Amino acid sequence: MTQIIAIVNQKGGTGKTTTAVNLGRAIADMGKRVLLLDLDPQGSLSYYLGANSNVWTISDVILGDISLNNAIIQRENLEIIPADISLADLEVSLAGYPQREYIIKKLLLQAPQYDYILMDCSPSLSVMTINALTAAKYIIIPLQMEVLSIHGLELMLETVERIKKNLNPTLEIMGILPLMYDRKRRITQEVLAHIVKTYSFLYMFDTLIRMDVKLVEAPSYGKSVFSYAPETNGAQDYMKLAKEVVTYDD
Amino acid sequence: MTQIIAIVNQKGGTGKTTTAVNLGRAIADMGKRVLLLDLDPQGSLSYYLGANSNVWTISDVILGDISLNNAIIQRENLEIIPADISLADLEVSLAGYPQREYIIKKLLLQAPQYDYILMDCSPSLSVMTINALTAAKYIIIPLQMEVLSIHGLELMLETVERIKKNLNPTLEIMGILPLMYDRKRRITQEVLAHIVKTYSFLYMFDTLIRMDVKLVEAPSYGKSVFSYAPETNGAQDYMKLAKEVVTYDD
Ligand SMILES: Nc1ncnc2c1ncn2[C@@H]1O[C@H](COP(=O)(O)OP(=O)(O)OP(=O)(O)O)[C@@H](O)[C@H]1O
Ligand SMILES: Nc1ncnc2c1ncn2[C@@H]1O[C@H](COP(=O)(O)OP(=O)(O)OP(=O)(O)O)[C@@H](O)[C@H]1O
Ligand SMILES: [Mg+2]
Ligand SMILES: [Mg+2]
Repeated sequence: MTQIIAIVNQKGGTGKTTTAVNLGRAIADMGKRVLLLDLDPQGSLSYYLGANSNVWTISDVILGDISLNNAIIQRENLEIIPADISLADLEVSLAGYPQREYIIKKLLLQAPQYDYILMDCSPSLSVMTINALTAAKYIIIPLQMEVLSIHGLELMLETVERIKKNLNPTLEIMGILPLMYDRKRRITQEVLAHIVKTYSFLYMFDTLIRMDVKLVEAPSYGKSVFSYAPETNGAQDYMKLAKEVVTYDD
Repeated sequence: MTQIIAIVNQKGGTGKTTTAVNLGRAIADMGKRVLLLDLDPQGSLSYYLGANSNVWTISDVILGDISLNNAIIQRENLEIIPADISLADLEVSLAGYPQREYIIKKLLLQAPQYDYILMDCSPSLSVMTINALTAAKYIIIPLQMEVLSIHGLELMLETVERIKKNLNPTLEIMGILPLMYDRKRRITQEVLAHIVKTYSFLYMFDTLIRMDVKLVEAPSYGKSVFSYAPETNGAQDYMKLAKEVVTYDD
């Protein structure tokens, strides 16, 4: 049974792409077969893994120019379907198209060979983000413990409620993932306490992804932190997270 | 002559909103009259300044329910026109509307009393972001010196070229603004050097906005760093930036 997970946060720069790559790789290292799907027209995930030129992209798959399985490429012990800026125009042309929210859900039925499919989303409520939330069984919300992130979380939860009501009743938030966690900062502790108290009905992962410069450096080598700096906090944290994800029981 | 400045970066979480508030306040402290315009449907700027409930928003102005000048509210020695999530639906309904890119440009003609108008944009190439780029004389691009920011800059520059060609020939990049700058990190120096070399034709502000936790804490009091912690690096850096902006000569 393929576990389909959307990595979402409408707030920008909260570590969605960094999580897609490193969590994906950690799950693959446990022997699972993992597909990463870039659904951000800015193609940050594709850029990270050096998969953004001379490749078929998710736009081509959606347009029917190539099948989903033939668009998959190998990077970093992972399989990935890239995205590029053509996805932006495609999203515009899909406005008003009936059933446009189900495009990705239907396409992913062609890939039952995967244990996990992780979808990296853009920081907006775009057609592709709505597709990801409609196709997903679970969502992971990476979140910085900072004041301006709180409003983003409120908006994200309202979005999830709407999607559950109108498009995907079985959608579930697997967890909030505190990211770029710096326990020495007082503001980090205050925001964390506020979120735990205000959203006590939501699950927060036990794993906190700590600030780690190795996670920032790894993309310049096109590698996950596991290939680049496997002994660091970043690698430990994402492996710990992967264990939580793989053993997650509704 | 009102200087209209868009604060843009399609990459998320690069300090756009933080810059809009603190640069705006620094310019106002020099005796200039400053208007902040929130053009992000997520309303982060409005949330920051406690201007996101029971207020008229830019949506109401666009729909003609209230005039631009009557929607302006006072916060933190600044004047602001807030935004809220209704802007998202409005953007969708504007798709295909002729001249939709000029809506903000035309509205801002009603506010010649301002010396500076700063527009805070969302991390996407939305209808409102295109409006900001069409209305602006100058743009400031806040940028983290990290690997994944580089691709965002490439995309941003392509966007600017397209807007100059089709919608706003006099649009000018006032400068790239290095942000959350941490000079101890080797990756920061590498990315900075790469950008200076690759984009030598672009102006980079002399001011680098350093990492400062006071900039992170200030929003929980609804204050700029000038009201909250005026003796810190964050305040010094934004005042230094304000001097560069105000003396900027094409
Ligand atoms: N745990 C971490 N420690 C330190 N830096 C990190 C960490 N996670 C991510 N970063 C850095 O923070 C920046 C933002 O991360 P990333 O691009 O993954 O976020 P995002 O949510 O995908 O952004 P966007 O909203 O633009 O898609 C990147 O430069 C990344 O290298
Ligand atoms: N110089 C700085 N030092 C430390 N933290 C900073 C600095 N500037 C901004 N931040 C923090 O980084 C986070 C992102 O900043 P901000 O929300 O202003 O970026 P943004 O580009 O407006 O994001 P979005 O793309 O979501 O609109 C915030 O939590 C903010 O407090
Ligand atoms: Mg991303
Ligand atoms: Mg913002």
